[in-house]
Amino acid sequence: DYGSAMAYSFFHGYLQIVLPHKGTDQKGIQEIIRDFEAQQGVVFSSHKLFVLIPLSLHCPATIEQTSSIVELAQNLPEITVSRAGVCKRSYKSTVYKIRRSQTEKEYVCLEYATPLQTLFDIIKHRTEHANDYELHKRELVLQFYLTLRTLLNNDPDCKDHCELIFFDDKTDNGQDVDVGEVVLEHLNSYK
Amino acid sequence: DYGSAMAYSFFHGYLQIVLPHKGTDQKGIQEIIRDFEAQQGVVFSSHKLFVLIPLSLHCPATIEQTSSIVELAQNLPEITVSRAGVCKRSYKSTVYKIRRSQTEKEYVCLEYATPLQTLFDIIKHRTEHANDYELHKRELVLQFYLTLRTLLNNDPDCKDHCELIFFDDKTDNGQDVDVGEVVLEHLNSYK
Ligand SMILES: Nc1nc(=O)c2ncn([C@@H]3O[C@@H]4COP(=O)(O)O[C@H]5[C@@H](O)[C@H](n6cnc7c(N)ncnc76)O[C@@H]5COP(=O)(O)O[C@@H]3[C@@H]4O)c2[nH]1
Repeated sequence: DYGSAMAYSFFHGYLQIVLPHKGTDQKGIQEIIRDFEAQQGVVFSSHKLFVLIPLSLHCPATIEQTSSIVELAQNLPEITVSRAGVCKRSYKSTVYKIRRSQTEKEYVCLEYATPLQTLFDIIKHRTEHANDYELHKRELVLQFYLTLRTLLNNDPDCKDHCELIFFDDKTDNGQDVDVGEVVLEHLNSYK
Repeated sequence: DYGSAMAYSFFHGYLQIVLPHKGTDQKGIQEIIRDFEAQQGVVFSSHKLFVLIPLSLHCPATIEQTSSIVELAQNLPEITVSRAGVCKRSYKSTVYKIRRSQTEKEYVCLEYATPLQTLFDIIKHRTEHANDYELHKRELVLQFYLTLRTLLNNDPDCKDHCELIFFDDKTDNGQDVDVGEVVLEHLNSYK
């Protein structure tokens, strides 16, 4: 089914590439975040990649649009990997700042699970399978989340470097929740 | 099924982003190739992105390893698109040179269909679904190819900018075919 196919694709085609400490001159996400802390003089509550999984599939291009307390900080340095004929393909993540209070800011490496945006685009274009996907949207997201969580937990080189944030991004009356507040709640377990 | 899911993902999450001429300052693949021709003083037989779809799913990291007549030329300039929380995500393709004869070289923008590499990794890691995928490998690749071809043909902004090369990459006695020779045959229709 589409949900677990996307989870496999995201895991093998992305998380397994960017997360692990490899013991080569290519860095894993934890080292890249630690270098960033040292160079920028900032402190992260967690050195993990946080992946947002919104129930509605809606993944805005950048996260500051989704919250009154989120600001773009900057991109982390890229890693490059030759893969399937593309020479030195670039992989980089984005750091956001979340304003916890007037004085306190949280730095976090954060992004949406891109396959969900792709699913959103498929449904929007109303192609042949789009109607099936539309009807089963919620099951697909749930299947994506559960499969991805299992794949991560079964991989010792990845599981401690990534946190999945599965959340309902709409309130009961269809309003958007503040994504910054959702992430802060998850960061609280690291304080 | 996995094959068409991957085709939808590859089409909506990649080809629809990199192929079309957008009429904005972000270039489509044809303009990027034409700029490259002008700057490097070379001529391409075709300004399309060529996508290799090998029946065995085997997608080596770079293509010069697969052929005695293929050389890496260089990467095309990247395009950057903010997508699903990743700020200015980088998309770039690779140009290869294929030696047609002592004196004649073909320049071509070429890569493997990345989702097939993911399928290969799934099977290799022997995860829960891996056995089903192994048994149905050939049907999956065929379904991927047929679905992708339909999606491309139905999109006027994409169909003239991409050519799919679906091929059996093993000979009858299990040897690897020369991928350069396979691509040259496809380029012949542009001469
Ligand atoms: N050749 C090639 N060059 C690219 O730049 C590229 N970008 C995507 N794809 C392929 O298109 C399809 C849709 O991509 P999507 O972004 O939804 O999923 C992607 C995305 O969620 C994640 N991912 C991969 N690379 C990155 C990246 N650089 N930044 C963030 N996420 C990434 O992991 C999934 C699987 O990636 P690939 O297994 O490389 O193949 C993808 C996929 O089959 C590409 N294929």
